[in-house]
Amino acid sequence: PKTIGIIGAGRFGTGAAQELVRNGHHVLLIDQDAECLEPMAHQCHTAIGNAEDSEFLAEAGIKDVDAVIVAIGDNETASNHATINCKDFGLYVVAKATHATHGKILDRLGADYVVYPEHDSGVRLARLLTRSSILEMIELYEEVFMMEVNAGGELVGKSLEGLNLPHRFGVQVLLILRGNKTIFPVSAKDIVQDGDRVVLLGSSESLHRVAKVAE
Amino acid sequence: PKTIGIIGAGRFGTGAAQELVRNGHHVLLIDQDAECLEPMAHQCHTAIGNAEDSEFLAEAGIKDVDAVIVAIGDNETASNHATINCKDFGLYVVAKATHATHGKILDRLGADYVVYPEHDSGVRLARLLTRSSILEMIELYEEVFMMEVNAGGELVGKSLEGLNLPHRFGVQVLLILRGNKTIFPVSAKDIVQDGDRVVLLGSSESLHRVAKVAE
Ligand SMILES: Nc1ncnc2c1ncn2[C@@H]1O[C@H](COP(=O)(O)OP(=O)(O)OP(=O)(O)O)[C@@H](O)[C@H]1O
Ligand SMILES: Nc1ncnc2c1ncn2[C@@H]1O[C@H](COP(=O)(O)OP(=O)(O)OP(=O)(O)O)[C@@H](O)[C@H]1O
Repeated sequence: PKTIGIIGAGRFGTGAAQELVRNGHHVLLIDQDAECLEPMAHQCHTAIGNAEDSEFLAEAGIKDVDAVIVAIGDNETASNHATINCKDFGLYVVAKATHATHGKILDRLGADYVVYPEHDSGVRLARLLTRSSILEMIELYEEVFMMEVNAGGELVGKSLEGLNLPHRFGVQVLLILRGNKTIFPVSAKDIVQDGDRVVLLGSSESLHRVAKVAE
Repeated sequence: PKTIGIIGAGRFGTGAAQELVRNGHHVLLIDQDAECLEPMAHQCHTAIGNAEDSEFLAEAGIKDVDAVIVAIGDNETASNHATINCKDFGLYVVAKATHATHGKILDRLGADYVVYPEHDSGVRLARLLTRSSILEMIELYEEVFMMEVNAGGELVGKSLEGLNLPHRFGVQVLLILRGNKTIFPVSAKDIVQDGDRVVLLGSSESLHRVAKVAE
């Protein structure tokens, strides 16, 4: 298990602390407001103080962690100071930015990874709300997408072997959803039926090409 | 394409608006502060006014949308009023909550879906930071997981054909991450190298079994 330092026990910092503890990792949670530390006081190490003070951070034991999350929101100065202090200790720092310009500053201060929690959550919600078979193209890795295609057109009534999707389109069939059953792992002899949802893996172009054939 | 109403053009609301527009959907973005609407003014419909006023919302055209995101943060009263107004118009409402108790209130007011952006982002970051072959098991479909395994042990130096993972363990190799290259699609002759991260699909038991062999 890892030990992660978190500076700032707001909703974001506390959310991270809870998930880390749930997965068996150790957390050092720091905040200047004792009340914010209260919810996690029985599950992780806590320290009350000002993260702009590098002596306080050192006494709290921040140097022994594997990585630090600077989760301070509104007070940009405190976020910048906490980031610099942790970088000077040679730590890996993930810092939350309030806006793009703050993010640039954190980059220049040496933050290893900058996150924009509110913006990112907005983006994810937009994807959730507009889920449909084409738009459901989830990017699993760079340029490798997963997509559900409603079986229609040429796909229906043929075996996976007969359809030969890997060679014709460069896509892989991951599984087939039929009613509330999941067919996994798939085999060459499986026959695609009308109403099936076929889950595919491939580049976005190749998935679009298969979606056209399935209409 | 869908039409989504967004009330509150903060970071969360604007993040959602940008992603919707990027995917070809239509957005009606509402805020009481004209400055907040400025960044999106050329990409979507905007309306300036107080969302607590149901007549203003009706005149802005909110009734014609497929769903509404109430993305008001600090002002809980405004968030509750905007939610009630939209529910009275019979709309599907996703509302952002500041804390768990606010979330309960939004539930009782009929919000169809309540999100906690800051908390959720903290949870996701915790997972990202502690990505190790076991923890990063993402459930793609019921009982079908995707997992990255750091290639070690018996996996190294063998071809995918030689490893025969589908028959031995019931798992499928989706792709191989080697440095900053992605090997996709994979072929039977591909040889697993030390340092590779192999991305697999399978049940959680079978993935755990492969992870043990890869240690
Ligand atoms: N200098 C500091 N030292 C330690 N803790 C600090 C410092 N400045 C702010 N904090 C703490 O950081 C926490 C998060 O900051 P803040 O509330 O400004 O961000 P937020 O963006 O509203 O948080 P969230 O969105 O995660 O709820 C607060 O609990 C605050 O007490
Ligand atoms: N009654 C209202 N009618 C319309 N817009 C409103 C109303 N009340 C607040 N807003 C707008 O909602 C937006 C988001 O609210 P606020 O800034 O409180 O949330 P936030 O949580 O800080 O936002 P984010 O985290 O998304 O940046 C602001 O741009 C604000 O002008």
